[in-house]
Amino acid sequence: LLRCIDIRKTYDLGAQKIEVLKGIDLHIEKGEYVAIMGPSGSGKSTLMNILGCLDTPSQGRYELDGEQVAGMNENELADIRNRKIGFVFQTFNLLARQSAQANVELPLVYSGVKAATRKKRAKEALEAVGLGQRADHRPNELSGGERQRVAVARALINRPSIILADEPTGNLDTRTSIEIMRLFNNLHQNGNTIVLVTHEPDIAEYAHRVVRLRDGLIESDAPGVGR
Amino acid sequence: LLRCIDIRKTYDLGAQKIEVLKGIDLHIEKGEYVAIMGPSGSGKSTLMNILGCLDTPSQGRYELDGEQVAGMNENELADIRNRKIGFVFQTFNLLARQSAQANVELPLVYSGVKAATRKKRAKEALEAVGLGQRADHRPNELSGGERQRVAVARALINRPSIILADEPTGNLDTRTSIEIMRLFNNLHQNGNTIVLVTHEPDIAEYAHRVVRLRDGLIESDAPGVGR
Ligand SMILES: Nc1ncnc2c1ncn2[C@@H]1O[C@H](COP(=O)(O)OP(=O)(O)OP(=O)(O)O)[C@@H](O)[C@H]1O
Ligand SMILES: Nc1ncnc2c1ncn2[C@@H]1O[C@H](COP(=O)(O)OP(=O)(O)OP(=O)(O)O)[C@@H](O)[C@H]1O
Ligand SMILES: [Mg+2]
Ligand SMILES: [Mg+2]
Repeated sequence: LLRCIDIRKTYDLGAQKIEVLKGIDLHIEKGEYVAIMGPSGSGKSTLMNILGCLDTPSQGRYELDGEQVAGMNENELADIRNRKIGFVFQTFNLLARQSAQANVELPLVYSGVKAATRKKRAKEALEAVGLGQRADHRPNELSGGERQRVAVARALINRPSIILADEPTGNLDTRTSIEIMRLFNNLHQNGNTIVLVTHEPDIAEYAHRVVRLRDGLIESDAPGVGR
Repeated sequence: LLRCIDIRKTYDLGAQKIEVLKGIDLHIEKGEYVAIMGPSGSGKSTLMNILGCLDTPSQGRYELDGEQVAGMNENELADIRNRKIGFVFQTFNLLARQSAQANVELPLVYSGVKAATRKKRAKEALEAVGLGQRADHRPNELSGGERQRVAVARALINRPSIILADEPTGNLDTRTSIEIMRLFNNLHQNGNTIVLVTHEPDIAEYAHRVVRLRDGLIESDAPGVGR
């Protein structure tokens, strides 16, 4: 389903070239639940952005569902990003001037879902992450962990079959984290594919496979606990 | 040193009043190392902002070093925020168009430190958090954990005697977190006061006292492990 072939990513910062990904070969089948771990700066978010069609590699090929992503046009990419993939960003990326409700409805607006249905589904998604009482708050009227949960709700609202979550519990206490991980477990049991970046071993234990990055390369790729 | 007397914080969101802090009594002595824990939305960041003179309570009194903060003028507050207190924000709050180096130098600019000295001290602060090689990157050219470490370096650069850190390791892997906690331990051993919000029990173990919030009230206040 997700196929990285010798993926490299290099940034040119004037004087120096920074090699962030140095040749990643990674195959993820439909229905897998993979945790990506590794030190700060090892390239996890960079890899996630490529998997989510939000960034392109400097070299190598990325295939999604058998198709070369490099060959896709803007419409095809937009369609993938909106309907096939749900992305939880490490920095949430919420719209600052919109309420939690409006932020969560946004993917449904793009999908052409009518207003009454959007409202209802977004309300349910917020309740599923414990934010039913915060629907009308804007991001600066929410705690760090609440913003994170709005980002999770928004990523899941279109019922995407591929969920890419970059540190989705980084700002959450243990009990709230467990509720979010339970959501992901349900999605996984429904046949969806989950790729989760985390630096917390307890969170990685929910995955069935753990890929470890170090300095832009895969250091290990082994079965996980899968709890 | 830090004295909260029946601190309350309420937000008016049009139709509803939201009581975030419902009467906090908290005394922190000079040289203490306190962890603040509690569920997402329980009021930890709100309390930290009041402790750091970045926000005012709706009711109750906050005294810093024996003085009522409510009675201070803008100069006195600016002086406290710049020289007495180092604040690591949950959302980092870096200047987007400045390099990591420039961001870390900023408190020294306010303190009137001359350029050559600023450059040298900021470089050392970045090396202390493992970012010597990233000094000239701007925030959007840094990973999540790297931005977090720039925020830590900036908070410590003026050698403040009170460090308020709101989830300083939320985006860091275990080994990098340990390096940051070692920095805080050194500061504590030098007689400084540390208040650290975290939702990770492993991180809270470095503190000598753990205060738990729940729904805007202190649920427990007990000795910590202090490792
Ligand atoms: N400007 C505001 N208007 C209304 N409500 C607010 C505002 N700012 C914060 N809140 C609410 O206050 C509560 C406490 O927020 P706070 O940021 O202190 O929580 P926290 O304990 O730091 O949570 P987290 O662990 O998620 O960071 C939250 O439920 C939030 O929705
Ligand atoms: N636009 C850019 N220009 C230059 N370097 C960049 C840029 N974006 C990221 N980097 C560098 O790429 C490296 C990897 O970044 P990435 O965000 O993928 O790390 P990460 O593994 O997600 O780290 P973290 O756990 O801290 O979130 C970092 O060292 C960062 O400084
Ligand atoms: Mg990252
Ligand atoms: Mg907070």
